[in-house]
Amino acid sequence: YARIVAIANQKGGVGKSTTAINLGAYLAMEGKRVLVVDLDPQSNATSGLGIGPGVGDLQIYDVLVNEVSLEEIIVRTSTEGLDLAPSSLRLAGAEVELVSLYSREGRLKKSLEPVRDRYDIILVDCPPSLGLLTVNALAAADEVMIPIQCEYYALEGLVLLLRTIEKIRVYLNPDLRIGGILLTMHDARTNISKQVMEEVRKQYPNETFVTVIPRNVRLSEAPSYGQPISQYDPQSRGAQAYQDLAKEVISHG
Amino acid sequence: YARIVAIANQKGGVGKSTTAINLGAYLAMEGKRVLVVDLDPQSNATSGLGIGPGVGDLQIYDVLVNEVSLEEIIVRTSTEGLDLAPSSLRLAGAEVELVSLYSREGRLKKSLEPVRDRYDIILVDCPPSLGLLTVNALAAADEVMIPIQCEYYALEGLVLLLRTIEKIRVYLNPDLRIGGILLTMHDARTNISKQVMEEVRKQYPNETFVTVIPRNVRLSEAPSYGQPISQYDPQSRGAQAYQDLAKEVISHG
Ligand SMILES: Nc1ncnc2c1ncn2[C@@H]1O[C@H](COP(=O)(O)OP(=O)(O)OP(=O)(O)O)[C@@H](O)[C@H]1O
Ligand SMILES: Nc1ncnc2c1ncn2[C@@H]1O[C@H](COP(=O)(O)OP(=O)(O)OP(=O)(O)O)[C@@H](O)[C@H]1O
Ligand SMILES: [Mg+2]
Ligand SMILES: [Mg+2]
Repeated sequence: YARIVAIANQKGGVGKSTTAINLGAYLAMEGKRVLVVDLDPQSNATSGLGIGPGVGDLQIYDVLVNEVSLEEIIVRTSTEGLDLAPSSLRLAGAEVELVSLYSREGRLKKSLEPVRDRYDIILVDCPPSLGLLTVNALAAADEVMIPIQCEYYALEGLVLLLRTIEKIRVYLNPDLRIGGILLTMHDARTNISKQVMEEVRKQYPNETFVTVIPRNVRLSEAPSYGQPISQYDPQSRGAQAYQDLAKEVISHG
Repeated sequence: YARIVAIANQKGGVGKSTTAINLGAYLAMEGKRVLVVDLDPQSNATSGLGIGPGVGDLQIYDVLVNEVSLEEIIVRTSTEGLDLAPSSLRLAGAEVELVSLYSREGRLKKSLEPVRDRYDIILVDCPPSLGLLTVNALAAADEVMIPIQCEYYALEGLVLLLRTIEKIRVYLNPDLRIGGILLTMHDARTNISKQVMEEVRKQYPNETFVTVIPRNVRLSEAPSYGQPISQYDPQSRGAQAYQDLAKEVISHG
């Protein structure tokens, strides 16, 4: 029975998609059966895993709005044991269209039920907002993983996100917990990175992952080849960090 | 009569707020009367300009939802000639609340009318989504400035944004034009930066600003002091680039 992890933060560009792709790949390499659900209309997780925009293909939009089953859209990726429920630009219309549908916040949760016994872990990549797509992910999830950049603005956004999680817990998903705060794009040469890291560990000592993801250009090159870092450059510091994270996530299990 | 520029891109973390703050500061130093409108619930432009979250203060949420006039919320910043219409976390509720209000897409445009003759240029900092807050900005704007990172995912998001702009032009704002595409966080040491820059200049030769903003850690340090780069480190490469951009924006005028 799969553990569902929403990778969420309304602050943009913090490494949500990069984490979904690369954590997913290393969890699969550790022998876990993994599904990545791309819930962002920008579909960066989809293209980063090498899945092209198949023009006629069904995708997550059809599952949420047209009641197509999730099984019909799931595709394999180049990593053994890592599957994907792809997104595309069409999903951009879903935020508005979902507003008037029955159980608008619970549609993802319902669509995941039939496939939960086929996976060990399901990672949901969220868009940078707290709209109905991210709410669907939070309503379906057992836990939230919160990537934050080692930058000044990182801490401000966290307050907003934690408040939203609290509301979701009250109204939609009482079991939702914080799986962990993941520090990303850490640059040991800059003071700002040190300051943010210290501040986060001080304010959220129990929730912050031990693993820190360094800023590493190989991570931003990999998506242009449609490969996770485990294939593009497994010796890179970015790859090592995501491998460590996978082990840490499994041990938290 | 002010020129209204929406700084928008639903891709997160591309430098929208950093551009609003620092372009705003250098336009003011060139003698322009400038207003920055912070339309993001994360309120990064507000804190980056050193404006604290005044608990009881009115802010942009009250203008959009409670019909408070914009004049009542405008504050001065530490840069002469640069004013701010601040945001706060309360704005997070506006996306949903606006849905059922009259003229939900036109409320910002209406609120800007009474102050347009007091400024030469109004910069609107948008959140990383294409919801009602960004739509309000696009409906009010004369032009859109699109910051994009020199990263692989940058180009994918552009298609979605350009489609949205086209729809806004048809239904809400026929005069909306593309003011320019701004390349940000350019790192001359990496191939990916070179590739993205070449690709963007090839696909959008006439719309891309000559000025390119380099990746410069001083730009990410400045907000923690609540200062634009023009005050924090005017000799930095980041400061020089935003000064050049201000001159280019004025000459496009
Ligand atoms: N550790 C890292 N080192 C260097 N570059 C990184 C790292 N992590 C992510 N990137 C790059 O930074 C950019 C932002 O990352 P990503 O797209 O994963 O963030 P996101 O939170 O998913 O963004 P959005 O909010 O738009 O969904 C991408 O171009 C990505 O390739
Ligand atoms: N040229 C630059 N060099 C280095 N760091 C930068 C640069 N521009 C912005 N930053 C930093 O990168 C991060 C993202 O920038 P910023 O917050 O301005 O982007 P944004 O598009 O407004 O993000 P969001 O989508 O969340 O609104 C911030 O921490 C900022 O300080
Ligand atoms: Mg993403
Ligand atoms: Mg911003």
